[in-house]
Amino acid sequence: HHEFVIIGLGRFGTSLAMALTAYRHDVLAIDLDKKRVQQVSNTLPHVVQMDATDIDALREVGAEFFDTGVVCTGSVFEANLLATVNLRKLGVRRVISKARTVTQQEILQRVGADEVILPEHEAGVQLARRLAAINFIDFLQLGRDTGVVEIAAPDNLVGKSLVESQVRAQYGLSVIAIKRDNDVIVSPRADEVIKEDDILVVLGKIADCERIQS
Amino acid sequence: HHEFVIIGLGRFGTSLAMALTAYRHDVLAIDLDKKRVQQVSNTLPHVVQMDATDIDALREVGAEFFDTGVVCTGSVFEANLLATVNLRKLGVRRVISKARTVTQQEILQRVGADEVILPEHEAGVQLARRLAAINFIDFLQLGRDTGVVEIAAPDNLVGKSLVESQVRAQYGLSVIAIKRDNDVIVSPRADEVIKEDDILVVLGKIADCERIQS
Ligand SMILES: Nc1ncnc2c1ncn2[C@@H]1O[C@H](COP(=O)(O)OP(=O)(O)OP(=O)(O)O)[C@@H](O)[C@H]1O
Ligand SMILES: Nc1ncnc2c1ncn2[C@@H]1O[C@H](COP(=O)(O)OP(=O)(O)OP(=O)(O)O)[C@@H](O)[C@H]1O
Repeated sequence: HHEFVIIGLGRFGTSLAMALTAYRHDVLAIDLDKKRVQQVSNTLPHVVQMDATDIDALREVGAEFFDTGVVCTGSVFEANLLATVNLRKLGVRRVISKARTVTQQEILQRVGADEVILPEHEAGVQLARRLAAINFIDFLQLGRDTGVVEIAAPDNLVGKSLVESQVRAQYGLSVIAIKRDNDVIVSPRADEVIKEDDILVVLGKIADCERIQS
Repeated sequence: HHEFVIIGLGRFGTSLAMALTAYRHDVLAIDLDKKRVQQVSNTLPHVVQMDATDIDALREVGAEFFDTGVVCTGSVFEANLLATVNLRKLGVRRVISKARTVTQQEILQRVGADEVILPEHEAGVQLARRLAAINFIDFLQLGRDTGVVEIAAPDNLVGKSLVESQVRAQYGLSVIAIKRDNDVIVSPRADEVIKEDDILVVLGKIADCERIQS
């Protein structure tokens, strides 16, 4: 079972801890600030108030038994650095640390962080991926021109079966799944009728995905 | 053609502008700071030094003719707010703004931002998605248990054709594409032989994707 220990509940650490919890993973969340711990105690199942620069305190909460530790204490770099070194010393298998600058990133990598996240940079790249695929609800880039793309079912296809819609014949796209209400129809049959509000998950050239929407 | 005007070249704005440029989109990058403009002039094709809170200056660089404007001036909220309002006034079709807090997010939405990005929050959620799919190179969540997942070709399948590998028969997964070197083989045939270093793009239950890797 994957277990995560998240140190530092700023905006990055908190959204990370909450998303992992929503994905039904075990998460231990740690923060120095009592008030912060109280604020999140309703939304996170396991939160502890403690100082992650104190290796004994970390050992006491069993940090060494976690598979992955993520250090998200941000603005005081020294705390970030110490917490990272501590997790490494305790033998946590994978240590991921947040940094604010490339210089901090290099230092954290030197002291043993397996991966260093620059949130502003990550969010910029992520937004670019989403914007570059305009009108795509979500997408997975497979190659420079190919991807798996989620698109809202075009109006002119509603009420038609997949084979009638000619998605493959006319656009060269495979509808590999349909999201409807809270269900996912994987590998739908050719006679599946497209309904309003369906989300079509298509595989093919990105240009063809854009074409089918216009 | 999609065209983007990016205002504010901090870490978020710069990575956004660079990624969009790498995806071969037209990007006009704007920053108030001469030194910053000089720093990025080697990596971004179109950079202009100007003040985005000055609507006439924005009009002068043709900002109103852009499809999407992204306001990434961060630490001085008023600049963010003014630039957002200016883009709206100029008639830019879609305005996306960066915020640091939920309060700022609400204000920006009130003055007309179509979308407000909280980079720390986004990066936290993005990391969670990646960590939750341990060993998945990338993945697109389709439903609570289903997804499109990129996995490294398991050693025991290398040298076998898709049908021999029994990926579908034994694991219930569809291999919808194979990434090999810099190519993407979309909808591979049943007799396609799996090679070392292939990345299999599979569709199915996430639990089955994990099972095939162990
Ligand atoms: N030594 C420490 N041990 C545990 N938690 C700590 C320690 N030092 C700082 N923190 C906590 O880390 C959290 C995040 O720190 P801070 O707010 O400085 O970073 P930030 O970069 O602004 O965060 P974000 O950008 O993710 O919102 C704070 O809630 C703080 O209490
Ligand atoms: N009125 C303005 N017009 C154009 N650019 C501006 C204006 N005000 C600030 N900027 C630019 O926006 C950029 C980002 O601003 P700043 O560094 O304050 O934000 P930040 O939140 O720290 O950025 P990031 O977190 O993305 O690194 C700076 O390079 C700054 O020169």
